Amino acid sequence: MIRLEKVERIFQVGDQQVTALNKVDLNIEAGEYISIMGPSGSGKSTLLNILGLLDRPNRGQYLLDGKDVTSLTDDEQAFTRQQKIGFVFQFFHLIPRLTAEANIELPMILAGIPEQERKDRIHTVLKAIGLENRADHRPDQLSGGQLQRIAIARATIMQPKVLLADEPTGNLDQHSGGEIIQLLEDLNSKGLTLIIVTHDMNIGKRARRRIRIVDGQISADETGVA
Amino acid sequence: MIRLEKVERIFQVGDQQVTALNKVDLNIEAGEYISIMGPSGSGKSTLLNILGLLDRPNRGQYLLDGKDVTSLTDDEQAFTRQQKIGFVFQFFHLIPRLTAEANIELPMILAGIPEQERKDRIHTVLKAIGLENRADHRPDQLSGGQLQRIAIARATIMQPKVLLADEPTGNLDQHSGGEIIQLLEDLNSKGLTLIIVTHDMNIGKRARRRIRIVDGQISADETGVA
Ligand SMILES: Nc1ncnc2c1ncn2[C@@H]1O[C@H](COP(=O)(O)OP(=O)(O)OP(=O)(O)O)[C@@H](O)[C@H]1O
Ligand SMILES: Nc1ncnc2c1ncn2[C@@H]1O[C@H](COP(=O)(O)OP(=O)(O)OP(=O)(O)O)[C@@H](O)[C@H]1O
Ligand SMILES: [Mg+2]
Ligand SMILES: [Mg+2]
Repeated sequence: MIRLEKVERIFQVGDQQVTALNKVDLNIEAGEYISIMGPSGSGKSTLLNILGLLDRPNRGQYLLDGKDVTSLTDDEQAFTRQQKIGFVFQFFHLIPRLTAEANIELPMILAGIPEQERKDRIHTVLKAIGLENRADHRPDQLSGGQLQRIAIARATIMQPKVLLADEPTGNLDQHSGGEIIQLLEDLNSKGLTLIIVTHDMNIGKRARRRIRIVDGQISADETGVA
Repeated sequence: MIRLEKVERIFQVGDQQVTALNKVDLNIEAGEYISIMGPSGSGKSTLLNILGLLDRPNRGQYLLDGKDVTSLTDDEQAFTRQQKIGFVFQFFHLIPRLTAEANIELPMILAGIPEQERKDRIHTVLKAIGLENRADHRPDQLSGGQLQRIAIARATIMQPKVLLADEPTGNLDQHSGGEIIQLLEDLNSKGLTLIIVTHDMNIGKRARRRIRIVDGQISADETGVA
């Protein structure tokens, strides 16, 4: 389903070059549950951004469902993203002027989902994340962990094929974090391909496949009981 | 040193009222090492913002070194903050147009520290947080955990009397997180009053005094060996 071949991502800062990803090969089948862990600055967010079609490699290839997406135009990438990929950003990227409810609703409006269906889905997900009484709050009126949960709701509301979650519990206490992981694992059990970047060992080890990244390279890739 | 008496903070959203802090009493002595833990949305950031003079209570009093700071003007609060308080924000609030180095330098420029002294201190702290080769990167060119470390460097560079850190390791792997806590505990051993909000049990239990907040109230306040 997802195939990266010799993917490289190099950033230029002044006359300094940073190799964020260094000839990465990676195959991911539909329905997998993968955790990605590694030191701060090792390339995890960069990898997720490339998988999520938010960034392009400098070299190498990315085949999504057998199709080379590295050569798509920006518009074509955006369309593929909207159709197939849900993304929870490390720092959420919610829209400041919209309420929690409107932020969650946005992907459904873009996809042409009728209003009653939208209202029902929002109501269900707000309940699932414990934020029914924060529906009208704007991002600057929400706590860090509440923002994180809204971002997760927005990323999952369109039932994407693939969910890429960049540190989805970094601002959550043990209890809320556990509920979120439960929610994501339920979606995975229904067929969602789930890829979670995390710094939390307790979360990382729950995945059926555990990838470790160090200095822009995959240093470990283990499947099965930890 | 810090004394909160019956502090209340109430937010209004449309016709909904949120009591973020509910008659909080809290005494903190100079040099203490305190962790604050509690569920997402329980009032931790709100409490820290009030302690850091970034917000005011609706009711109650805040005495800092015996002086009632609740009644200071905004300018007086800003001056007191610059003099005494270092703050690591939950989402960093670095200046997007400045490099990592310039972000760290800013408090020293505002305080009139001479250039050579500034350069020396920046060099030392960048080394301490492992980011000497990221000095010229801007915030959008840094990873989440790198941003977090820059925010911590900025908050500590003026050697404040009190450091308020809102989830300072939420985006850091085990190793970098441990180094940061080490750094903060070293400063505490030299007299810094250290207050850390965290969701990480392993970090919270290291503090000599452990406070728990639930629904805007202090539900536990323990000192000594856990
Ligand atoms: N736009 C950019 N320009 C220059 N360098 C960048 C850019 N984005 C990332 N980097 C660098 O690339 C490296 C990888 O960054 P990335 O954000 O992928 O790390 P990460 O593994 O997600 O780290 P963290 O755990 O701290 O979030 C870092 O060293 C970072 O400084
Ligand atoms: N400006 C605001 N307007 C309205 N409500 C607010 C505002 N700021 C915070 N709140 C609400 O007050 C409560 C406490 O928020 P606070 O940010 O202090 O929580 P927290 O303990 O830091 O949570 P987290 O662990 O998720 O960061 C939350 O329920 C939040 O929705
Ligand atoms: Mg990252
Ligand atoms: Mg908070």
